[in-house]
Parts: sequence; structure tokens; C-alpha cells
Amino acid sequence: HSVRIAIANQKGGVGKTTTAINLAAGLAQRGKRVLLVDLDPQANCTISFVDRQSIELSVYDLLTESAVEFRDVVMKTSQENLDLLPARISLAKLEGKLIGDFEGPYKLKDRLHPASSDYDAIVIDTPPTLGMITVNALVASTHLIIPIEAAYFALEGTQDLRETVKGIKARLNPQLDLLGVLVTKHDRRTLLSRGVYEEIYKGFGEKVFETTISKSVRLEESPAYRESIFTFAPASSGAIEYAKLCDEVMRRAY
Amino acid sequence: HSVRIAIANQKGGVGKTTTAINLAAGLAQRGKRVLLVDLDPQANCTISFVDRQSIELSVYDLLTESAVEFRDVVMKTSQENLDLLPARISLAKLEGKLIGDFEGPYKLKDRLHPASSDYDAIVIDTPPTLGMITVNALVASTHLIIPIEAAYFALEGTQDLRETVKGIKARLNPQLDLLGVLVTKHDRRTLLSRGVYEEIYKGFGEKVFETTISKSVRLEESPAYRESIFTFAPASSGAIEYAKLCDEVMRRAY
Ligand SMILES: Nc1ncnc2c1ncn2[C@@H]1O[C@H](COP(=O)(O)OP(=O)(O)OP(=O)(O)O)[C@@H](O)[C@H]1O
Ligand SMILES: Nc1ncnc2c1ncn2[C@@H]1O[C@H](COP(=O)(O)OP(=O)(O)OP(=O)(O)O)[C@@H](O)[C@H]1O
Ligand SMILES: [Mg+2]
Ligand SMILES: [Mg+2]
Repeated sequence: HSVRIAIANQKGGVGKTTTAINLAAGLAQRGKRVLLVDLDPQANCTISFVDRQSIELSVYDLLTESAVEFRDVVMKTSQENLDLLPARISLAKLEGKLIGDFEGPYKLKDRLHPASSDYDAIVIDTPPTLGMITVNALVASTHLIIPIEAAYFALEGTQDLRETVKGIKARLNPQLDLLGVLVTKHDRRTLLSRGVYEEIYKGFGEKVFETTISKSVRLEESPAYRESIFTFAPASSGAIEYAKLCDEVMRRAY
Repeated sequence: HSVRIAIANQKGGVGKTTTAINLAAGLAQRGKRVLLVDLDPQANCTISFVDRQSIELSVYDLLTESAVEFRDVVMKTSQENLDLLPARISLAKLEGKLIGDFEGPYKLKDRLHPASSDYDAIVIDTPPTLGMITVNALVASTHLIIPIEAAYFALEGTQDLRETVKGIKARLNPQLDLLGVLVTKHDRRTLLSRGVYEEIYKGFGEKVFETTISKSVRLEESPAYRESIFTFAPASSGAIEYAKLCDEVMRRAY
């Protein structure tokens, strides 16, 4: 029984990539076979695991070239049980490429299909936009996690995102389910952060994960070492909290 | 002699909006007549100054309806000398609306033209994308400021942004000049932040502003009070540093 989880929020810098990396790595450490799909042209997930020069084909080639197959693109990572579909800046051209193609939203779903039985969990990182790339992620997924930063502009785009999800459920992917809302970069000492947490809870109720991710310098540093937080700083708050998140995700999704 | 400054970086959460707000407010406090143009569908600049319900027409209407004029859309703010062209979520439709319209990139430039002699400085906030909206900002501007966060993924998209700027200078707006690179969210105590600063300096040399903006809770809080950092926390590092930035911008641009 396999899950495909999109990590999405069109607001920038809210912790989508940090969550995608550490959720994927955490599930892999628990023995799940995991695929991390980098759908962001900025390729932040990708460079957190592999050397840019070692990438031959990327997810852009998989989505646009019928001759390219999943196994030509997928890469192993240093984390056991964790594979990666890498991104490259060419992915930014996807929108233009798929204009007027009513099959556009289904590209990722179709190209992932042959491989989905090989994985217990697929985690998909997305860019800060609500365009064709993010639509592809939402159409290909069974679940959605929305990371929301505990900061002033936090809730701005969420209404927009909810309407996009509603439209996708209605037209393109009825099984898409909001797995949960993850409060990130939480600074419990500040009134602002606690106030925003309250707002998020008012808006999403029990969809909000009990786990919240605190602001942590270790989380900021770990990608520089090409490691998840679990190997880089296993005793840090980031590691403890993302481990809690993995458990909570497994309870909700499996 | 008037300047039009786009604040752009397609990476999310790097301080574009925080810089747009405080640069605009700081120049206004120095007696310049300033227009802040919010070109982000997330409308973060807008909600940092006005109540959403008080907006009638937005910059989207200005860009897409020939019957709508600049004076129908522009709003005053609580800051003396500072006007605002507000954004709304409808702006997200701009890309789709202007597809195939080779005049698309010039919409903002044309609609701002009648008003540009009324202002000494126009500051334009952009979304974390390199699409039609950001192209409009770059075509309408005399200068560009690139805020870069002193964090691991900082330099990722900058090559892409530089190439976009190069293309725009070659084809659409030869006078566009990189005013400078602003290092933001700098935490001088961490090796990571200092290491990233070095990388930014290697990449951009003397284009890097001498002013860097330190991580500051006050900067995070001020939009919640609908104030610039100068009125909200005039003695804070954020206020001191953004004031220094205003002086440096004026030296470089005027
Ligand atoms: N809990 C945290 N504590 C401290 N820093 C964090 C935390 N989570 C993320 N960060 C840092 O914040 C920045 C943005 O995080 P991240 O890249 O994960 O966000 P994102 O939503 O993927 O951004 P984008 O929208 O640009 O893709 C990064 O420098 C990251 O290291
Ligand atoms: N120097 C700073 N110190 C602390 N927090 C900051 C600083 N600059 C910005 N922030 C906070 O970081 C978050 C992102 O900043 P901001 O919204 O200005 O970035 P942005 O580049 O406009 O993001 P987006 O790409 O989503 O438009 C906000 O919560 C903001 O308050
Ligand atoms: Mg990201
Ligand atoms: Mg912004």
C-alpha cells in the first residue's frame, strides 16, 4: 500500500524542500522504500543529495521525452532505501512546453506509474508557484502536506492553494487528500510565531500536525553537507521533530 | 531624475518584500516621492500597508484593462510621500492572459509612464518566479536589486536570473542596470552564513552592497503592525541597516 505525498505551498521559503528531504530520509530510515521527486527547477532537493555534474537525465526529460524511461533518470542516494528523481533548471520550461496540451497535468502521474509499486512512499517537492509543475505534483499524488511558516505572511496564499486542490479533486484527481498542515520555522519564544500558530489552527483545525518544526540552525546547515538532519545532527531539535513528523505521517497515511 | 528599481530573485523567502517595503519607506522618509508597486499575486507589500477590503482596483486591472488609468488604482499609505499600486490574487492570471501577446512584457512600463514624472523613485516587488510578471518589472525598471539570503541554497537561481537580465537588456530594455546585490537574513555568528556571504562576494564582487541585513525578529514583526521598520522599531538593527541601504542606493543610483 503505497502513498504519494506532494509538499506544496506557493509561498516562498516556507520549508517545502527541508520537509521533503527530511520526511523522505526519515521514512527511508524506518525501512520504507522511498522515492524523492524534485519538481523544482531550482533543484534544491537534488543538490542536497547529489553532485550537479553527476546528473545525466532529469525529471524534465522524463516528462517531455517519451523515449526516456523512469529507470534512465532515477538515481540512488547516500541514504539507504532512498532514490531520487533529480531536477534541473530546464524544468522551468515545462509550463511553456505543455501549453494547450490537455494531457499536461497527467505527465508526472503517467511517468511515475511503472515505478510506483517499487516504492512504499513517494515524496514530491514543488516550486513556489501554482502552475503546471505543481498541478502535475497534485495530480500524481494521493496526499498533500502544506508546510506553513509561523510568520506574518504565512496564511496569505493558503486560500488560493485550497481552491486549486478543490479544483484538482473535482476534475483531475478525486483521491487527493490533505494529509496535514505542518507549522515550520516556529519560534515559540515570540508572540508573533505563537499568534500565527493560533491563526493556522483556526484555519485548518485537526489537519494541523501535532508536530511543529522549530527554527533551527542545524536544519539550515544540513543540506550544505549533503545529509539529512538525521545523520548530520541526530540529537538536534530538527532531527527529533522531523522523526516525530514521520511517525505522525505514517499514522495518518498508512 | 527618477529611478525605477525592481526587487527580484526567483528563490522564495529571501527578503524581496521586506526590502521593497523598507527601501520604499526609507526613501520616502528622506523626502523622496516614492511609489511602491506590488507585482506579487500574494500581495504581501499591499497587506503590509492597507486593508484588503479597501482595495477597489489593483495593478492587474491596470495592466489588462485599457479603460483603467494609473490614478484609478494608486493608493496613499500612512507613510508620507509613499504611494502604493496594490496587488490582488487575480494578478496570478496575468501569465495566461498575456500568452502570445508580444506586447506582454511592456504592459507595466506603458501603464507607469504617465505617472513616472510624479515620483523620484519607483520600487517594484516581484514574485518568486521568472515569468511574465517579473519580466514586466524588469522591462519597466532602470535598476535591479537582487536580495540573496545568507543560507545554503542562496546562489542557486542567480545564474538563471542573470541570464534573464542579460536577455532583457539585449532585447527589451537596454538601460536596465544591476544596482546591487543585497545580502539578507545574515547571521554573522554562524559559519554557514559567513561562508555564503563569501560565495556571494565571489560571484558578484563590488555589486554586493556594503550594507547587509541581519536576521532580526523586529523585521519579521513589523508588517503585522502595518508599519515600516523605521516607525515600528527605529532603534533596531533592521532600521539602522535599511537606513544604510537607502543611503547606499541613493549614492549608487542618483
Ligand atoms: N526549521 C527551520 N529552521 C531554520 N531554518 C529553516 C527551517 N526550515 C527551513 N529553513 C531554511 O529556510 C530556507 C527556506 O527553506 P526551504 O528551502 O526548505 O523552503 P522552500 O519552501 O522549499 O523554499 P522555496 O519556496 O524557495 O522552494 C532555507 O535556507 C532553509 O535551510
Ligand atoms: N532580515 C530578516 N530577519 C528576519 N526575518 C526576515 C528578514 N527578512 C525577511 N524576513 C522574514 O522572512 C520571511 C520572508 O521574507 P520576505 O517575505 O520579505 O521574502 P520574499 O523574498 O518576498 O518571499 P517570497 O519569495 O515568498 O515573495 C518573512 O516572514 C519575513 O518577515
Ligand atoms: Mg524549495
Ligand atoms: Mg515577497
